[in-house]
Amino acid sequence: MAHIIAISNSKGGVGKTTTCFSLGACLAEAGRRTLVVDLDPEADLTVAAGLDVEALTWSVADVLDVDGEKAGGQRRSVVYATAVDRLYLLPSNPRLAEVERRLSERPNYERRLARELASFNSMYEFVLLDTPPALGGLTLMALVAASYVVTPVQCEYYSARRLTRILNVFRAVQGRFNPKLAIYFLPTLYDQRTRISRGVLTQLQQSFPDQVLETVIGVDTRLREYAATAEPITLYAPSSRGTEQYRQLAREMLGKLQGA
Amino acid sequence: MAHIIAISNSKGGVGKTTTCFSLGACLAEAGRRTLVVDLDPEADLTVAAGLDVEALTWSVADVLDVDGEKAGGQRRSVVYATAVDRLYLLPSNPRLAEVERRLSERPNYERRLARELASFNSMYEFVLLDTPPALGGLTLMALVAASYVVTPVQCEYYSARRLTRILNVFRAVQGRFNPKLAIYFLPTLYDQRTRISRGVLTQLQQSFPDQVLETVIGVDTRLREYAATAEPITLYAPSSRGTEQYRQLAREMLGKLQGA
Ligand SMILES: Nc1ncnc2c1ncn2[C@@H]1O[C@H](COP(=O)(O)OP(=O)(O)OP(=O)(O)O)[C@@H](O)[C@H]1O
Ligand SMILES: Nc1ncnc2c1ncn2[C@@H]1O[C@H](COP(=O)(O)OP(=O)(O)OP(=O)(O)O)[C@@H](O)[C@H]1O
Ligand SMILES: [Mg+2]
Ligand SMILES: [Mg+2]
Repeated sequence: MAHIIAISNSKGGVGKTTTCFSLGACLAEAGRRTLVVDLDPEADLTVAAGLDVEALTWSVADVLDVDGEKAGGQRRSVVYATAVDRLYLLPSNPRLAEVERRLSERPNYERRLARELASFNSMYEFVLLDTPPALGGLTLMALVAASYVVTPVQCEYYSARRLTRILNVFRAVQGRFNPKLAIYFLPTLYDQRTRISRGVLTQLQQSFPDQVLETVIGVDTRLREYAATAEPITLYAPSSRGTEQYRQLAREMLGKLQGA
Repeated sequence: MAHIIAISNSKGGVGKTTTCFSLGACLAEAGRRTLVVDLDPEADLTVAAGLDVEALTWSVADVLDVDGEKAGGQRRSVVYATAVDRLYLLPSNPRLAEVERRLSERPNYERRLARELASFNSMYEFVLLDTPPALGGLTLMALVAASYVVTPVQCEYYSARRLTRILNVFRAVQGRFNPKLAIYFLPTLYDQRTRISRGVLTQLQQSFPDQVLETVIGVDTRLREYAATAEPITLYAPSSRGTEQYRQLAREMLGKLQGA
């Protein structure tokens, strides 16, 4: 059974895709067979892995599509290798937005992703889910399918202010669909030179002691540049500060595994 | 007739809310009576202006709600003053997400915001629309109601890569709903110290010469700090580089007015 980790925050641009790809690469580097799933119709994770989004025949849209029952046999062929050993990708494409619209009108759609991932579970030790900056149907399906949710929180005002509301939404998902969901907050884009960054980090650690992870991801230009290279940070800049911090995150998450 | 400017980019965290509030404040400072409208259910613009989102009785959700016909007389009371003379706010609250879901199932909902803004048009010279990081119903209504759309583009890889797709969506809106929509790209979070920032800016100017504005908004810590103060950047840090750049943007947009 794979450990499923959703990466979710309705705030945009806080490092969700960067965290999904970097953490996935570090888990693969540590010998764990890992699948990263792109649940954002804008497909940044698919782009980060170097695939041509417009050229994809199959994507996660087909796996989730209710009328996709006919695609059964094709499922195995939606998973792509990446530049990293033991790291695989289930890509997205813009069709996913229309599939989400159709799916969310059907009763009990929330468990659809969890059901579909079951056929991938036996092949991977970790499945990481990248989500769009919204609390819509795709994010809800990810929260229902996951055992853990990691919320990257940029050390800035808007991101921090939303956390109480986000925590309430996660608690509602725990209550209604998925009692085992463990909730973690990951401070990202931390810039020790600015007062606001230091202030927000301290506030996070005081207000959410049970959720905030020990690992803090600092601002690192390498974590901007990797996106254009089709490689994750572990290959693009293996000894950068950003890579070391994501390796630390991988170790911290390995330490928290339920029934590891 | 007010000039309506939508601020839209499906990429998250690129400075949409910051641009809407800062540009609004600079237009008000230049003597133009301006309304900023928060079309994001996460309500960051409402927070930036210092309002308590949970305590609001009326918001833009009531203005747009199809069953909101009964709220007619209350319309005037949804507009709040801000810390700046001549700058007013039509706030959001989380109920907007549910209103968007209901509205987008009705035929011809796309023109709903344009119709509702007509009753505000005579009172303001400018109406600026802040939108969520998505290409959903709220953003579509904003693009149909607006005469101009300004897309903040962070000088980073994912943001730049999406522009061709975003331009196609805007062109489709022009063709189907709003032929007068003028499209502009605003480089934001520009950091002249990094190679990737300089590279993306040059690429933007070469690939989209007709859309890219002359104004470039650089990285400025003051444009992070303002969010916690209930003031726009023009009051919080009136002589900062960020404020000067947004004043330049206001002048550039005033120069482009259709039939000014
Ligand atoms: N620690 C970091 N240091 C510097 N840059 C970073 C860091 N983490 C992410 N970035 C950069 O910040 C930008 C936003 O990150 P990313 O796209 O991963 O966020 P996101 O939350 O997935 O955005 P969206 O809400 O649009 O999906 C990207 O250009 C990314 O390369
Ligand atoms: N030029 C700038 N320099 C430094 N910080 C900035 C600048 N512009 C915006 N910011 C900060 O970057 C963060 C993201 O900006 P903002 O929230 O305005 O983006 P957005 O596109 O509205 O995000 P979302 O997609 O979540 O709605 C905020 O903390 C904001 O204060
Ligand atoms: Mg992303
Ligand atoms: Mg915003």
